[in-house]
Amino acid sequence: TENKQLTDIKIGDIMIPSEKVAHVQINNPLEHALLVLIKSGYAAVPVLDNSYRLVGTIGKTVILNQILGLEHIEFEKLSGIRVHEVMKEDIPCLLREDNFLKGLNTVINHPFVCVADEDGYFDGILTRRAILKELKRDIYT
Amino acid sequence: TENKQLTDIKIGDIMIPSEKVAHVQINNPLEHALLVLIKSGYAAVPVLDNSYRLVGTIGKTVILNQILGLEHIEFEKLSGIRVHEVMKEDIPCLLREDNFLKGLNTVINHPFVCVADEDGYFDGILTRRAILKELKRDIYT
Ligand SMILES: Nc1ncnc2c1ncn2[C@@H]1O[C@@H]2COP(=O)(O)O[C@H]3[C@@H](O)[C@H](n4cnc5c(N)ncnc54)O[C@@H]3COP(=O)(O)O[C@H]2[C@H]1O
Ligand SMILES: Nc1ncnc2c1ncn2[C@@H]1O[C@@H]2COP(=O)(O)O[C@H]3[C@@H](O)[C@H](n4cnc5c(N)ncnc54)O[C@@H]3COP(=O)(O)O[C@H]2[C@H]1O
Repeated sequence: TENKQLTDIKIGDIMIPSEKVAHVQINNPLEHALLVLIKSGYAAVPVLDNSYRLVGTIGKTVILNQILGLEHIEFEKLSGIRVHEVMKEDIPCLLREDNFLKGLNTVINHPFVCVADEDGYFDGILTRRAILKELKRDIYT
Repeated sequence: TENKQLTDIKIGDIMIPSEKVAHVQINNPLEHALLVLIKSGYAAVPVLDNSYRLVGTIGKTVILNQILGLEHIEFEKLSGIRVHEVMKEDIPCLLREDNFLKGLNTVINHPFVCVADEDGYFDGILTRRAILKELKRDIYT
């Protein structure tokens, strides 16, 4: 995107492609999801179904909320709950062909936004960092 | 900041002031820090010393990493470790008087950046969301 104007940039140009995105599957137990989030260090990741369609996102806070008992954290509950029972389904979604301004508007209230095609197949994620880097490049040139 | 140019905006104009920022103290046990992070929903928060000086930040991943055993998560370890033993100390820091561009540069690689005065007393945090909202306002006007 070296010489592109902000208005010429498409989401597909600056998103992280699906093969580089950590994700979990809809039927995984919460214990597996928590381990993926701890090992990757990410606050939240996309949730995909068995045919690689996007169904939602899941983060550390929602998982930990499930096991927060009155006195302490009841870790043993984690293996009995599945990702699809607690994941966030009401999430914004972009197309690769969407423009930069639409991406900027969407990440204002979300640390990242998933990108999928018309049939719902997962293409990648747009992060706040990617948007901020392009805005900096635009201001300095 | 309604009619201000980006170049006229100071960090103090758009930061979240200290009284509205969830934080933990340097001597708190990790169990307390994890409960603050789960209840507030934040991924990470500032760490202050007893006289309200900024000393670092702490997030869910670093706490959970401490208690990740070979077989499962050993929650009982949480009460025996203190925040100052695991917090991140190498953090960027801004002054209220710093300009917008310095803020933009700093949040590219950090979801939020702490603001403190010359003596290190905590003033608040600058978030990516605050920077993105101003950039959107600037593009649309
Ligand atoms: N391994 C790493 N190496 C370098 N920097 C790292 C990093 N992990 C996190 N960061 C930095 O911390 C920011 C917040 O990460 P967080 O995990 O809360 O929030 C992340 C995470 O939830 C998700 N994310 C980013 N990359 C991902 C990936 N490859 N797979 C899955 N999710 C990803 O998108 C959110 C926003 O990402 P963004 O890059 O804007 O912002 C990232 C990035 O600036
Ligand atoms: N209670 C809430 N109400 C509305 N939206 C919420 C929210 N909690 C989180 N969000 C949204 O999610 C983003 C990421 O939050 P996160 O906790 O990972 O990362 C947060 C958190 O670690 C820290 N933070 C934000 N506000 C804070 C506060 N009042 N006290 C302590 N830390 C705060 O700064 C990071 C970036 O914040 P930012 O606003 O740019 O970005 C926030 C915001 O857009």
